[in-house]
Formats: sequence, C-alpha cells, structure tokens
Amino acid sequence: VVRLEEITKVYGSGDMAVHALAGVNLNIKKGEYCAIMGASGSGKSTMMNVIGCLDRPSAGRYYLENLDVSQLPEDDLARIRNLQIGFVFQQFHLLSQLSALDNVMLPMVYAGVSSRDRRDRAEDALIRVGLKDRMLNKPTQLSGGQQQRVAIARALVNRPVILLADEPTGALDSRTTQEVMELFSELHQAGIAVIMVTHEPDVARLTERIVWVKDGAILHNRLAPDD
Amino acid sequence: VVRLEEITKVYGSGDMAVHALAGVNLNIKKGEYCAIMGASGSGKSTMMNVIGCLDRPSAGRYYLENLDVSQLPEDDLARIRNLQIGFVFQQFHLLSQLSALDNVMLPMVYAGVSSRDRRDRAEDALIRVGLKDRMLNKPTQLSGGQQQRVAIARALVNRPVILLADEPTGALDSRTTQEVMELFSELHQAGIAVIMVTHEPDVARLTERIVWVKDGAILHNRLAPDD
Ligand SMILES: Nc1ncnc2c1ncn2[C@@H]1O[C@H](COP(=O)(O)OP(=O)(O)OP(=O)(O)O)[C@@H](O)[C@H]1O
Ligand SMILES: Nc1ncnc2c1ncn2[C@@H]1O[C@H](COP(=O)(O)OP(=O)(O)OP(=O)(O)O)[C@@H](O)[C@H]1O
Ligand SMILES: [Mg+2]
Ligand SMILES: [Mg+2]
Repeated sequence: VVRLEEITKVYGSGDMAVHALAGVNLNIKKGEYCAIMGASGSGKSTMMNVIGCLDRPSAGRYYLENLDVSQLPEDDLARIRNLQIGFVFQQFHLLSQLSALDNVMLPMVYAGVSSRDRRDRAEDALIRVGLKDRMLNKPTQLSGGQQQRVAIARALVNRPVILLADEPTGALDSRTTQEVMELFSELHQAGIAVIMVTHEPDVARLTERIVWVKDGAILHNRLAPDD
Repeated sequence: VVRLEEITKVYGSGDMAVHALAGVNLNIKKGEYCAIMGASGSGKSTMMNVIGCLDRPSAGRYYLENLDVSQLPEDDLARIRNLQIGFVFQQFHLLSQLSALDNVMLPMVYAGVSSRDRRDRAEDALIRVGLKDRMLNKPTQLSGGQQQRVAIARALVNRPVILLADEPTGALDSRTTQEVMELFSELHQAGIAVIMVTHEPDVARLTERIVWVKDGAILHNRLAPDD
C-alpha cells in the first residue's frame, strides 16, 4: 500500500546540504503493522512526512496504493491526507484555541461528515483514549500525555487506511501506553496499516516488523520481535 | 533545598473544579537525584511548575532553600528562575525564530554573562548534547529529539543549583538517552539537585529515589531502584 523508491530529501545546498533522507526504499503491505526505529536525527519523521504526503521528496518515487503521488495536484493530495491517512504528529500540532472535542472533529468537517456523526465519533474516540472528562479542555489545560491522546483520537476519526504515528506513546506512562497499544492492535486487526515511529523496544516488540533507519536510509528490515 | 507543604492547585471551581494537586508534601535535599513517576494527568508537570516558580499554588507553602517563595515579589522569583533553577520543559518551549545557539544563550543574557562567555558556554553545552553540527539550525529545522536536546542545553548554561527536567528523554532513542543520563549523573556528582519526571523505568532506575504521584498527591517515597 506504501512503496518508496530511492526517496531522498535534502535541506540546504552545497557543503551546507543535509541529507535527511538518502535513498530510502521501502514497501509496506496493506494492513501491515510496522515499527520504525533509529537514532535521534536519523530521518524517521522526515520519512513519515513523505509517506503522509506532507512533504515532497527531493528525488525518488512514492506510490500510495499504486498511484504515483508526485504526479498528483495539491487538491488530490489534500483529499488523500484527509480521508486515507491518519497522522499522529511527534509534536501533536493541536489547535490551541479549540477544545479537545473540536480538535478531534476538525478532520471530519473537511470530509463532509454530518455534524451529529462528527460529535458522536469524536466523543467515542476521546472516550476510547481515556479522555471522557477532558473533552471540553483546550490543549493548554491538558497534560502532555492528554494532548498526545487527543492527537491520537484525531488521527482515527476519518477511519483512514493508513495510520502514521510518530512516537505516539512518548508522553505516556506505561499503563496508558498499554491501552494505546491495544487500540492500535485493534485497528491493525481491522485491516488498517499501522506505521509507528518509536524508540521504545517494548512498544516495537508488539508489531509484525521493525524497520531500522540510520543516516537517512533503511538499514535493514527484520521481523519483530528479536530475530 | 526544596520543601513543599500541603501544596494544592485547583483549576476551575464548583463541580467543574479539577484538583491537579491535592495536598503535596515533599522534601528534596541539596544535591539529591530524584525521579518523579505517575500516570498521565496525575499532576507531575503541575508540581514541577510550582517547584520551578512558574506557577503559584492555590494553597500550601513552598520553601526554596528555606525561603518562603509565596512571600517573594515577582522580580525576585524571576531572578531565582533564571539563576538557581534550570528547567527542561515537557514541550521544550524553544523560541522558533532563534537558532539553537541563540536559544541556549538567552538565559545568560538575563544573567548578565559577557557575550564571549555566553557563546563559549552555549557552544560547549550544545556539543555536550551531540548537536555540534546543528547549532545554527532553527527549531523547525531540527528533529524532535534534537529540539529536546537544545532544551536540555539551555537549562544548564546558568549552572543552576536545581535542574528540573520534565520527561527529558521522551523524544530520544536509547543511545542518546544514555548520553543524556550520563550528563545528568555528572551534574548530580557536581552537587546539583536533579528532579526528573520520567515514565521510563530504565531511566528512573539510575536515580537515588523515586517519588510516585497519583491523583495530585505523593503516593509514597521509595529509594531507587526496586525496593
Ligand atoms: N489550565 C487547566 N485547566 C484545567 N485543568 C488543567 C489545567 N492544566 C492542567 N489541568 C489538569 O491537571 C491535571 C494534571 O496535569 P499535569 O500536566 O500536571 O499532569 P502530568 O502528570 O504531567 O501528566 P503527563 O504525564 O500526561 O504529562 C490533568 O488532569 C490536566 O487535565
Ligand atoms: N528544515 C530543515 N533544515 C535543515 N535540516 C533539517 C530540516 N528539517 C530536518 N532537518 C534535519 O534532518 C535530519 C532528520 O530529521 P528527522 O526529524 O527526520 O529525524 P528523526 O529521526 O525524526 O529524529 P527524532 O528521533 O529526534 O525525532 C535531522 O538531522 C535534522 O536536523
Ligand atoms: Mg522525529
Ligand atoms: Mg506532564
């Protein structure tokens, strides 16, 4: 469902050039559950941004469900991002002037979901991540881990085929992490491809496959947990 | 060096009231190395903000080096925050329009450090956290873990007596985490009190003492690692 071929991403130029991605080749099948690990600065978030159609590569091809993404106009990309891909950002990117509930409902506004269904689905998602009593709080009135969970709820409400989660349990204690992992596992069972950047081995161990990134390239693919 | 007595923090009022802190009593000795753990939303960051003089409690007393902080005017608090306390925020709070180097130099401007010493100390701190080649990057040009490390460097440059670190390795891979832990250990050896919120047991294990927080109160104090 996701195929990256020789993807490169360069920032700057000349001897100031930073090769954030240096020839990434990656195939992710429909419904696969995949962890992405690697050192800080190795290119994981950059790669996720390319997969999530948020960033265009400097070179290489990206096929999403066999469509060459680089040939698509911006409107099509925006639809794909909204309807097919759910993204949990490393820095959450919640809108600070909106409540948790409004933040979670926003993607459904763009998708044309009815206002009653938006509310129901958003409430269900927030209850599912344990935020039943915090729905009306704004992000500044939420703890770090609560904000992270709002970001997770928001990524799910349009029922995407691919969930991209960049360090989704970074701010969570072990029990809440377990609950989020059970949620991801259910989504995976339901046929959603889950691609998750994590630096926690216990989280990576729960996936089907671990992809290692080093200096902007895929080091090797191996099957989870410890082969 | 830090003494909290019956500290409470309430948001909202009536039946909407959230007791983020509900009678916290805590004593931290000079130079102690202490981990704070607890579920998401249990009050850890709120407590850190009170200790860091960033937030006033709703009730209770806070003695910092035996001075009653609640009796101090804002100017004195600002000096204390700048000179005695280093704070690594859970959400980093770097200034996006400044480079990593300028971000790290800023606390020293307020402290009246000469411009040559500011530059030297800031560069040393950034090299120490592995960011030698990223000093001129702005936060948007840095990975999540790199931003976290800039926040760590910034907390150290005024040589505080207390380092407050809210999930300082949340965005870091295991090797970088180890390097940061070695740095904290050195600071501790040098006599700095290190108070660190973490949800990672491997990180907490390296401290002298683990304080558990639950529903806004200290559950129990116990000595690290597993007593
Ligand atoms: N301004 C506010 N208004 C209302 N409630 C708030 C406000 N700020 C924080 N809270 C609530 O106070 C509680 C404690 O928050 P705090 O940030 O201290 O938790 P935490 O232990 O740091 O959690 P995490 O591990 O997720 O970072 C949370 O339940 C949060 O929703
Ligand atoms: N706009 C930019 N200009 C210059 N360099 C950049 C820019 N954005 C990212 N980089 C660099 O690209 C590299 C890869 O960044 P990326 O965010 O993908 O790392 P990461 O693997 O997600 O790291 P982390 O685990 O710390 O989140 C980093 O070294 C970073 O400094
Ligand atoms: Mg990243
Ligand atoms: Mg917190």
